[in-house]
Amino acid sequence: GAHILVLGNEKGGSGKSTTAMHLLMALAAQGRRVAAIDLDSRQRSLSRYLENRSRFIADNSVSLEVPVVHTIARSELNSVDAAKAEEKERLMAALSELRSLCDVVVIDSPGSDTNLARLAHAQADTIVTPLNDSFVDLDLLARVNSTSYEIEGPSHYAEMVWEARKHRAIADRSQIDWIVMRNRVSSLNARNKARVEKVLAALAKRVGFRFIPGLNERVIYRELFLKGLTLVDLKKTAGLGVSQSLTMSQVAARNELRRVVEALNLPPVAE
Amino acid sequence: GAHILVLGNEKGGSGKSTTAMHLLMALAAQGRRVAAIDLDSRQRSLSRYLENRSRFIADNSVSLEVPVVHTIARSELNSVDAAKAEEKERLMAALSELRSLCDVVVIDSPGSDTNLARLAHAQADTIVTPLNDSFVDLDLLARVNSTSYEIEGPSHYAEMVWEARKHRAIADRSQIDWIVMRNRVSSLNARNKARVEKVLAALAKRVGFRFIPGLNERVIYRELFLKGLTLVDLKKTAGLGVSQSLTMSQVAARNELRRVVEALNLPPVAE
Ligand SMILES: Nc1ncnc2c1ncn2[C@@H]1O[C@H](COP(=O)(O)OP(=O)(O)OP(=O)(O)O)[C@@H](O)[C@H]1O
Ligand SMILES: Nc1ncnc2c1ncn2[C@@H]1O[C@H](COP(=O)(O)OP(=O)(O)OP(=O)(O)O)[C@@H](O)[C@H]1O
Ligand SMILES: [Mg+2]
Ligand SMILES: [Mg+2]
Repeated sequence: GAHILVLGNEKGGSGKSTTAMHLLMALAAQGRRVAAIDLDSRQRSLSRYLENRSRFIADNSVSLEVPVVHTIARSELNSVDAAKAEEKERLMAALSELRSLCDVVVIDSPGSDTNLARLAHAQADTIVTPLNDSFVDLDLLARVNSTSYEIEGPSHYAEMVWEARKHRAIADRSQIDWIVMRNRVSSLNARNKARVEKVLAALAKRVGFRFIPGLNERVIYRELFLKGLTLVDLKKTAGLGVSQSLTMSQVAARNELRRVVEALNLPPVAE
Repeated sequence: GAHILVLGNEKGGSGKSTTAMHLLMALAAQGRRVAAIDLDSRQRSLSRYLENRSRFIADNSVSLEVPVVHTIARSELNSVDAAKAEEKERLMAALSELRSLCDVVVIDSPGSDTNLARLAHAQADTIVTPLNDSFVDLDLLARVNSTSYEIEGPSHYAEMVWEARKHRAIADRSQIDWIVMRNRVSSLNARNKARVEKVLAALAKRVGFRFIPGLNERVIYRELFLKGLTLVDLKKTAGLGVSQSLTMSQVAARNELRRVVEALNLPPVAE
C-alpha cells in the first residue's frame, strides 16, 4: 500500500502546510502517484493551496497535476468520545480509499494537539516535523537548561510521537521514521543557530529522530500560494504572469527541496 | 478597571506569544501594573517564558519584575457544552481577580479556534493580531484574488473578531480597537511585501482594523527565551552571561518595540 507521510508539529507556524505542499509536488514530479489528507478543516491551508492551483489551471488552460486532497471535517458531536470515534471513522475511510490508489499519501496536521493529529501520527510510516531555529519552538520537543543547554526532559510533542510509535509497535510491529527538519533558516544568527543545532543533535539520540538541514527562509516558498504553484512548476508556467526573476535563488531552492526529498529515504519510484 | 489586551490570530506561529511577552515587559517598564493570562494550557509558551524568567532571577539573585500569569486550564469534561461553561467560569474568575489589581492584562491566545480564545476576544479592549508577511497567513483574514489581488471576502479569523465585536456592542456598547501588526518582517522581498501591504490597506478599511509596521525578524526576539529575558531587560542584566554584542540591532529593536507600544494608544500611565 501507500507510504504514509505525516507533517506533524503541534507548534504553530513551523511550516507543516508549506512543507506538505512542496513535498507533494516534488514527489509527484518524480512520477509518484500522490494524494493529500488535510486534518485542519478550519484553516485548510493545504486544501486552499490546492484549490488555488485548480483555479489557476482552469483560468490559464495550462496542464499541471493537481493531487487529490481529502479534508477531514472535525466532528460537531456534543460528546467528546463520540466526536473522537466519528473523526477516526472519517480518517480511516479517507486512508483506505487513498492507500490503494497512491504511492505516497501526505497528511498535513493542524498546529495544535488534536484527536485527528494523534490518529494520523499512529498511521505514519514517516513523520516530518518542521522546526524554526528557535528555543520557543524547541520547547514543544524538550525542556532545555538555560545555562548548560542540556536537555532536562522531553516535552509534549516528543511524548505525542512516542505514544504514536507505541501504538504502531503494538498494532503491526512496524517502525515510524521520524525526521525533524529545520525550516525558515536564515543565513544570519550564527550563535543562536549553533546552540539550537547542538540541542537538536543531543535530542535526536535521546528521543529517536534524525534531523536534516531542511529549508531556508525564502519568499519563493510562500509567494506562489495564491496561484497554487510551487517552484517545482516554474518551468511549465513561464510567461503566465509568474515572475522568473528569482533564478539564482530558485536554483538554490530547488536543490534544497531536492535534498529534503532524498533525505526521506522513500522506496524507489515504481516503474 | 484594567485595559484588556488580547493577542489573537488563529493562524499558528504568527508571533502572539512573542509579542505578548515583549509588550508585557515594555508596558511594565513604563510603570504600568501588568499581568498575563495564558489561554494555551498545552503549549504555555508565555507561561514558560515567565517561568524561565523566575528561575533566572532566583539563580542569579537579580531583581527584575516578573508579572503574574494565570494559565487557564482547558476543561476535560466529556460534554462540549459543559466544558465550555467550565472554561468560561475559569477565565472570568482570572479576569475579575486581575482587573482590580492591574492597569493592563495581556491575554495570549492559542494558534487555533478555541472556546477560550473566542471568550477572551469578546472581553478585549484591544486586540493585537501579529501577521507574517505572507498570503498563507492572510488567508485566515480574507480570500484574495490571485490576479487582481482584490479582496473576495472575509475569512474565518476576521469573522471571529466581528463576532467578538458584536458581543461587546450588545453587552456594554463598547468598541474593540483591532490592530493588525506585521511580524517577522525581512528587509528583502520587496515585491511580496508591497503586495501584502496593498491587500492589508484595503482590508483594513473593509474589515475595520488599523495596521502598523510591527516587528522585524530579529533573533533578539527569541534568543533570550530560555533565560526569560527580553531586550527591555538588557541594561539590568549586563554581565550575567547575556551577550551585549548586538548593540546596533538592539537599538533598532528597542525603537521598533517602542513604536508598537505607542501605537496601542493606551490611556496615559497612572501616577
Ligand atoms: N521556508 C520558508 N520560507 C519562507 N516562508 C515560509 C517558509 N516556511 C513557512 N513559511 C511561511 O511561514 C508561515 C507558517 O508556515 P505554514 O503555514 O506552512 O506553517 P504550519 O506549521 O502549517 O502552520 P499551522 O500550525 O498554522 O498549520 C506561513 O506564512 C508560510 O508562508
Ligand atoms: N519578530 C520576530 N523575530 C524573530 N523571531 C520571531 C519573531 N516573532 C516570532 N518569532 C519566532 O517565531 C516563532 C513563532 O512565534 P510565537 O511562538 O510567538 O507565535 P505564536 O503565534 O504564539 O504561535 P502559536 O500559534 O503556536 O501560539 C517562534 O519560534 C518565535 O521565537
Ligand atoms: Mg498548517
Ligand atoms: Mg503562542
